[in-house]
Formats: sequence, C-alpha cells, structure tokens
Amino acid sequence: MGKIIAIANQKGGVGKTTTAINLGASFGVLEYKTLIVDADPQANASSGVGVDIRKVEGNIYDCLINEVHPNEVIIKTENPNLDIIPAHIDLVGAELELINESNREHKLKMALDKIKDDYDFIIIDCSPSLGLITVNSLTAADSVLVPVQCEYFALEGLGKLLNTIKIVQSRLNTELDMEGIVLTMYDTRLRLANQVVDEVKTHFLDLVFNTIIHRNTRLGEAPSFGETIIMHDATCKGSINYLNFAREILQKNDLT
Amino acid sequence: MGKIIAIANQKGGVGKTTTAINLGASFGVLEYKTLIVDADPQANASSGVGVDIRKVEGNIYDCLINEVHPNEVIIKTENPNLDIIPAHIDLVGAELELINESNREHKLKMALDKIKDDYDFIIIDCSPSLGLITVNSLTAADSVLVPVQCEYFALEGLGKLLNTIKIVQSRLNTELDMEGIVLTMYDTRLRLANQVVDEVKTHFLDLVFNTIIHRNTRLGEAPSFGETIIMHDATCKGSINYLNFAREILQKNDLT
Ligand SMILES: Nc1ncnc2c1ncn2[C@@H]1O[C@H](COP(=O)(O)OP(=O)(O)OP(=O)(O)O)[C@@H](O)[C@H]1O
Ligand SMILES: Nc1ncnc2c1ncn2[C@@H]1O[C@H](COP(=O)(O)OP(=O)(O)OP(=O)(O)O)[C@@H](O)[C@H]1O
Ligand SMILES: [Mg+2]
Ligand SMILES: [Mg+2]
Repeated sequence: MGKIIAIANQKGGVGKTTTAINLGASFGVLEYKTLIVDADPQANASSGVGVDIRKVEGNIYDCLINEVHPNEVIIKTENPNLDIIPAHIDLVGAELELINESNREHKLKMALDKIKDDYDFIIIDCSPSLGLITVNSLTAADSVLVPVQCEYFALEGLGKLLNTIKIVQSRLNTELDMEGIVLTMYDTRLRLANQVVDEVKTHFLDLVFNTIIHRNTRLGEAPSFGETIIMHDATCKGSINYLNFAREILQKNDLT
Repeated sequence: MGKIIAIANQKGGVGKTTTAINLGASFGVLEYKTLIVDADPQANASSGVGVDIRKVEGNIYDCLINEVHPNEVIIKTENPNLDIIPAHIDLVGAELELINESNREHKLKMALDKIKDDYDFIIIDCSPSLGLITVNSLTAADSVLVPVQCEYFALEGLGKLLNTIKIVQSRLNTELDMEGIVLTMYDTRLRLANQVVDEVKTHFLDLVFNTIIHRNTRLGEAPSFGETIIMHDATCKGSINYLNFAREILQKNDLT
C-alpha cells in the first residue's frame, strides 16, 4: 500500500521540485518503487527527469479532467524504480474547469487511488500556490512534506502554510499527517541561514528533519541534463544529503 | 503621469519581490516618487519594507473587492519617496470572489487609475502564479518587467510567460509593453549561471537589460531587518546593482 506524500509550500523557489525529483530518485536507488506526480503547470519535475513534455501524449491534466487511468500516462525514467506522471501547461486552465464540478477537490485522489498499490511511494510536486490543484494534492495525500529554504522570506510564510494544512485536515482530508519540514539550500557560511535553522528548529521541534539539504551547485546543474542528482553525480553532497533524507523518512515510517 | 510596471514570473523564487523593493528604493533615492503595490498574498514586499501586516488596517484586497480608494491604504516607508500598498492573506480568496464579477480583470486598473498621477512609478509585485490577481496586474500595467534567475528551471518557463503576456496584450491590455528581462542571482563562478546568461541574451537580444543583479548575501539579509538594500548597506554590491538598474530603466524611458 503506497504512501502518498505531497510536497508543498506556496513560497516560490524553496526546493519543492528538487526535493520531489531527488527524494524520488533516492527511494528508487534504495529499491522502493516510486512515482512522481508533477502537479505544477511549469512541469519542472517532468523535464528534470528527462521527459520532453512537448512529445508526451498524456499527462496529469487528462487524469483530472477526462478521468483517464494513470497507467495510460505514466512514463518510465532511467531509474527502474522511478516513474513519473508528467504535467502540462493546460493545468493552468484546469483550476477554472474544475471550479463548478462536484468533488472538485477529490479528482486527484480518485485518480491516484487506482494505482496506489503499485508503488511504495507516490510523491506529488506542487506549484507555488494554494489553488485548487494544490488543494487536490493535499486531499489525495497521506502526508505533506514542507521544504523551507534557509532564507528570511521562506520563514515568514511557514505559519500561514501550516494553517492552510489544518483547514484541509479539518474539511477535506482528516487522514492528512505532517511528514515534516526539511531545510533546504543551507549555506553553512551565512549567518542568516544559521538563524533560520535555529528559528525553525525552536518553533517546530520534532517536525523538523535532522537531515539538512546543503546548497550544492550540482543540484542546480542536474536538471539541465535531465538527470536526477544520483545519475548526475552520485558522490556529491547533494546525492549524500538526499540519500540520507530518504533513509530518515524510511526510519520514521518504520520501513527499514 | 506615473508609469505602472508589473514585476511578474510564475517561476517561484526568482527575485520578483527583491526587485520590487530595491528598484523602488533606488527610484526613491534618485528622487522619483514611487509606490510599491504588493499583489502577493505572501506579503513579502510589505514585510520587506518594514510593514507589520498584522497591524495595518487597509490593504490591496480592500481596493479590489470593496473599491476602497488607494489613499486610504497607502503606507509611508522610511524612504520619503517610497510608499506601499500592503498585501493581505485574504488575497488568496479574492481570486474566487472576483470570478463571477464583470470587469474582473480590470479591478486593479480601476483602483490604480485614481492615484496614477501622484507617482512617477508604480511597481506591482506579483505572486508566482498566472491567476486572476496577476492578470489584474498585467491589465493595470503599462509594462512588464520579468526577473530571470540564472538557473536552469528559470530559463525553461520563460517562453510560456512571454506567451501569456502576448495573450494579455491581445485580449485585455493592448498598451502593455515589455519593460524587459533582468537577470538575477548571478554567481560569476558558476558555469551554469554563465550558460543561462548567454542563452537569455542570445534568445531575447535587446529585451535583456545590461545590468545584471549579482547574488549578494546582503540582499537576503535586508528584509529580515525590514529595510531596503540601500538603507541596510548602501555600499554593497546589491545596492550598486539596483541603483545602476534604476538608472538604466530611466535612460530607456528618456527620463534622465
Ligand atoms: N540544495 C540546492 N542547492 C543548489 N541549488 C538548488 C538546491 N535546491 C534547489 N536548487 C535550485 O534552486 C532553484 C529553485 O529550486 P526548485 O525549482 O526546486 O524550487 P521550487 O520550490 O520547486 O520552485 P517553484 O516554487 O517555482 O516550484 C532551482 O533552480 C534549483 O535547481
Ligand atoms: N541577488 C540576490 N542575492 C542573494 N539573494 C537574493 C537575491 N535576490 C533575491 N534573493 C533571495 O532569494 C529569495 C528569493 O527571492 P524573492 O523572494 O525576491 O523571489 P520571488 O520571485 O519574489 O519569490 P516568490 O516567487 O515566492 O514571490 C529570497 O529569500 C531573497 O532574499
Ligand atoms: Mg517547483
Ligand atoms: Mg515574491
């Protein structure tokens, strides 16, 4: 029975996609069958694993709007244990198209329920907004993982995001847990980064993962080759951080 | 007659808010009366200039939904030539509230037309999405400024954004010009950053400003003190870059 983890934060550029791709790749390397669902019209997770979205026939939009079975749109990546459902720019319009539908918040859940048992983990990459597609992702998910960049503005929005998660928990998905908060783009030399780490750990205590993802240029380069960090450079700090992070999640879920 | 510039890019974390705050501050220092309009429910531009959004009485939501006159919600900052209309978390709901209104895309334009002559520049900070509030900003604007982070994913989304701008130009705002593309968070040591700069300059030619904003830790620190970069450290690279950028825009608009 696969676990669905939504990666969400309405603050932009905090490492949601980088975490979706490389946590997925790390689970794959550790022999856990993993699916990435790209729920962001920017389709960064799709291109980051080497999918050319101009060439694919089906995508997440078809599952949400036309109730196409996910197996029709799942694409294999170079990692045998990592598949992806790609995004599409049409997702921008999907929010308006779903507005007057009954069950509009449950469309993604209804789609993913069909394949949930085929994977150990399903990771949903959300766009930087709290619109209907992100609400769909939080409704479909068993837990939500929140990346927080070690910067001031990223800290500011955290309280609001946790409020939104509470609203979804009370109205749409009572089973939704907090997987936790992962600190990203940590530069040990910066005073501000250290202040943010201290502040997040003080406020959110054991919600915060021990693994911190350091700033590492390889993580920025890998997607330009359409590769996960493990394929791009398995020995760099980015790969080590994400593998450690995957192991920490597995331990937390009593899976190792 | 003030010029309204919308700062937009649906890619998150590319420097929209940092540019809105510090371009605004630079225009202020150069004696041009400037207003920042914070059109992002995260309200980063508001807190970045020292506004405590829990304490303000009025904000942009009131102008959009209740047609309150902007003068009722404008707040002065420490820079005598820089004012701000703060954002509010209620903006998240504004998109749904406006959906069935006639003129739903023109609400911000109608509000800003009331005060356009009181300023030389009005700068709108948009959220990382292409929803109704951003469309309102593009409809109200005379031109659109697109910050592009020197990273791979930021490059990928540029084509889509320029398509969206063309749609707004043809359907909602025929007067909308491209102010240009400004490269941000440039780290001279990174090969990828240099590749992105070359690629953007090759594809977009004279749309790209000569001034490049370098990565500079002071720019990340300043908002944690509620200060613009010029107040925080007038001699750092961030201040120099944004002052040069302001001068380049003034020259381009035959204002110096
Ligand atoms: N640990 C890291 N070290 C260096 N660069 C990173 C790291 N994590 C992410 N990046 C880079 O920072 C940028 C922002 O990351 P990413 O796109 O994953 O964030 P996001 O939250 O998905 O953004 P959006 O809000 O637009 O969806 C990307 O260019 C990415 O390559
Ligand atoms: N030139 C720079 N050098 C160093 N840090 C920067 C620079 N520009 C922006 N930053 C930092 O990078 C982060 C992202 O920038 P910013 O918040 O301005 O982007 P944005 O596009 O407004 O994000 P969002 O999409 O969430 O609105 C912030 O923490 C900011 O302080
Ligand atoms: Mg992303
Ligand atoms: Mg912003």
